[in-house]
Amino acid sequence: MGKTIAIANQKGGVGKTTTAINLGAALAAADMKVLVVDMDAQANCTSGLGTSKDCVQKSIYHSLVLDEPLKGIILDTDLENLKLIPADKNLTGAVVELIEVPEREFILKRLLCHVAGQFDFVIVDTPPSLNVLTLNALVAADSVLIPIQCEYFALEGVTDLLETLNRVRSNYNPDLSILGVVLTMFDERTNLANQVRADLKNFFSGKMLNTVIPRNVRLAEAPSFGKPIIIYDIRSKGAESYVNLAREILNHEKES
Amino acid sequence: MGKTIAIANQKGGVGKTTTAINLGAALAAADMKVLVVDMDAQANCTSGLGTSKDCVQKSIYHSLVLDEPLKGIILDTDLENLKLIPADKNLTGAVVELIEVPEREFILKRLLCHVAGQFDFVIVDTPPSLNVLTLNALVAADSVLIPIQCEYFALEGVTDLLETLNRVRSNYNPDLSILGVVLTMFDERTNLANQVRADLKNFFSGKMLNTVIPRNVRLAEAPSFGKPIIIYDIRSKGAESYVNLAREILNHEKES
Ligand SMILES: Nc1ncnc2c1ncn2[C@@H]1O[C@H](COP(=O)(O)OP(=O)(O)OP(=O)(O)O)[C@@H](O)[C@H]1O
Ligand SMILES: Nc1ncnc2c1ncn2[C@@H]1O[C@H](COP(=O)(O)OP(=O)(O)OP(=O)(O)O)[C@@H](O)[C@H]1O
Ligand SMILES: [Mg+2]
Ligand SMILES: [Mg+2]
Repeated sequence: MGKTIAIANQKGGVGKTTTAINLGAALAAADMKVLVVDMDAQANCTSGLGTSKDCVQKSIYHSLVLDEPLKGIILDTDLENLKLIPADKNLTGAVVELIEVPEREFILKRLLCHVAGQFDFVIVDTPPSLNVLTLNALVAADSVLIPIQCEYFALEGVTDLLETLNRVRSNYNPDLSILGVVLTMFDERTNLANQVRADLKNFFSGKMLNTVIPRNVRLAEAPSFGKPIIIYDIRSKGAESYVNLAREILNHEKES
Repeated sequence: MGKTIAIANQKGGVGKTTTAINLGAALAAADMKVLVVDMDAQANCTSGLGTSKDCVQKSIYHSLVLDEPLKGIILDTDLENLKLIPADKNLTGAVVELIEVPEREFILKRLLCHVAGQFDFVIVDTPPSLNVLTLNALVAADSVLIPIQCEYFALEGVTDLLETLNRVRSNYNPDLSILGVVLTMFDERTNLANQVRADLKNFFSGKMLNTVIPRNVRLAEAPSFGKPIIIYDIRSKGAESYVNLAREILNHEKES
């Protein structure tokens, strides 16, 4: 039975989508069967994995709001072991459309039950917000991976995120654990990054993952070709760091 | 009568808050009376202007949802000509709490009528989402300033944003204009940035502002001291570029 990992942090632009795409691809390259679910109306994960917005006929919106089974919307990607459930901009309206639905927080969890058995990992990308879509991802997840950029505003939002995780644990998903915190776009030359890193180590102690993702322009270039970094430029520092992250998470799963 | 400018782009982490704080401060230093309104539950604008989360007793939430008059929640900042209406994390719930309120899109516009006369500029920072809070800012605004990072995912979201602006114009605010697009965190050494810049010039033609904000770590350091860049480090490239942006906007307003 696969592990479901939500990638969440309500701070914008910290590398959630880049992590979902490239961790997913690296795990798939390590012969894991991986499903990536895009829960963000921006649909960056969808386009970053090579599916253009015009090609998406049915997205996660159709399953969440219109009860379409997930089976019918799973798409292939460049990697054989990597599948995608796309998003589209209809998701912008989903937050309001789901207001009256009883147990709306559990919709994704129930949908994933039908397909999760086919995968070793399900990775869920979330929008920069603590709305019902992110809530669905946290309720469906076994654990949450928190990408954090080493800057002040990103540090500020951490306590809100942890409060939300506690609320999710006590109301909806008691087994939700923190897989870890991964530092992204890390520039070791700046005092700010090293200072924030030290603050985070104090705050999270054992939960900081060893793998740090450096700032690497190849990671920002890859999505314009619709390719994960290991296909776009396997020799880059970005590819190396996400392969290390996948290895660290695989070892972590073996131990637990 | 003052000009209200919304700073909006649903893509996360593109420099909305950094632009709201530092454009606001640069205009205030140019002897304009400026009010900055923080409409994001992350409250980054609030802390970036020196107000700690624990000190905020009443925020924009209390006016939007509980009908408190704005006059009672306006705070001072380090700059005499710069005032702040703070945010707090109650805003996370506002999206749902305002669902049943008739004409909920017009609440901020009506609130600002009572105070806008005292200011030359009202600058509204928005969250990374096209929700009812961002909608309130776009309905209240005379014009919208769009910060864009020169990367692929930021480029992708532009059409959704323009569609939203068209919808706002036809349903709520016919006079909403685009003040301009400002490139942020621009790194001229990368091909990606120059390529995306060229794409944006084609797409926006006359709406691209001349001022470009470079990537400058001093801009990322300043918020940890609760100071705008012109106070934290007036000699930095970041301060220089936001002073140029303020001058360009002041010239733009004189001409129109
Ligand atoms: N390690 C990195 N090095 C360089 N650029 C990066 C890196 N990680 C992400 N980026 C770029 O930074 C921007 C923000 O990353 P991304 O979109 O993945 O963040 P996000 O948290 O998903 O954003 P949002 O909050 O809008 O969903 C993107 O343009 C991406 O290409
Ligand atoms: N020109 C710049 N140079 C370097 N760092 C910058 C620059 N502009 C912003 N930053 C930093 O980049 C990060 C993102 O900027 P900011 O928080 O202003 O974006 P935002 O669009 O308001 O994000 P959100 O979508 O979460 O509201 C912050 O840590 C900020 O300090
Ligand atoms: Mg994203
Ligand atoms: Mg912001």
